[in-house]
Amino acid sequence: TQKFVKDIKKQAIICHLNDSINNVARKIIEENENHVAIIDDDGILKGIVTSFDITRAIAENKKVLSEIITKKVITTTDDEPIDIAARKMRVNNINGLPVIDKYMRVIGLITSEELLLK
Amino acid sequence: TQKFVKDIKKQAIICHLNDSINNVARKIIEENENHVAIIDDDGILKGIVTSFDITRAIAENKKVLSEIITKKVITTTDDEPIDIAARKMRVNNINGLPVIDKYMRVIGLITSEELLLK
Ligand SMILES: C[S@@+](CC[C@H](N)C(=O)[O-])C[C@H]1O[C@@H](n2cnc3c(N)ncnc32)[C@H](O)[C@@H]1O
Ligand SMILES: C[S@@+](CC[C@H](N)C(=O)[O-])C[C@H]1O[C@@H](n2cnc3c(N)ncnc32)[C@H](O)[C@@H]1O
Repeated sequence: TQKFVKDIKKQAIICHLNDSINNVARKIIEENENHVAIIDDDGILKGIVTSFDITRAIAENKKVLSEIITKKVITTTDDEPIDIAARKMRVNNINGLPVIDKYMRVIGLITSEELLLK
Repeated sequence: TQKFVKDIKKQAIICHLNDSINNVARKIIEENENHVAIIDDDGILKGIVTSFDITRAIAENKKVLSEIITKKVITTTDDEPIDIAARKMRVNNINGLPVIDKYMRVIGLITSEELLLK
């Protein structure tokens, strides 16, 4: 049975802090995935960008990626039970959690779609 | 217990076919909601726009709302059991369903967040 994050996670989409908003937008469309993890030169998680943030760039005329990323990222780990991950999403009104290892590197992504009906 | 769409639906965010992409983007940010139902002059559902589609406008340099709306909308009704609504989202890889009445007017919205842990 699938009870932990590692059982249902999928590959994370990752961009760099210095990427352009347009590049991140293209990545979201190419990968058909709303959530993009943002890393630094050491591969450490530094933020998250979703299509909601890209939409804010349009609504508020922002030009630089760092102006629209969310820096306090709510994350999960391979060994987290999936009902805990689901609760994290629900209480924070979000749909995705980057999966990180103990070094805060990104090793996957879990979204509400994987959690539905589980 | 909450078993039907009408028990957990929330208010729909609605824009018109002739609205601008920028206006729809602003509405998404103001309402903190990714899904916007698009209606015509008669109040009939004509499409859906999400922040994913706004992101596509950036990625593909689209300028007009009609170029980015999804016209074939997957919908639900007040009386649909919520596990059926959840399945519709999962098989279609989507996170929201407009709730419509028998005249195809929009009377609410249900998203994957309401479905988590139910
Ligand atoms: C609060 S949600 C509200 C709209 C809708 N529920 C959604 O999921 O997009 C939108 C914001 O959540 C942020 N966000 C998404 N996933 C996140 C995560 N795992 N940790 C922190 N913030 C996150 C995004 O960067 C975006 O600014
Ligand atoms: C297939 S999803 C893929 C990305 C991600 N799963 C999401 O929910 O945004 C993105 C597309 O689904 C469309 N969409 C969202 N809700 C829909 C619905 N209820 N009926 C039809 N299309 C919908 C959006 O217009 C958007 O073009």
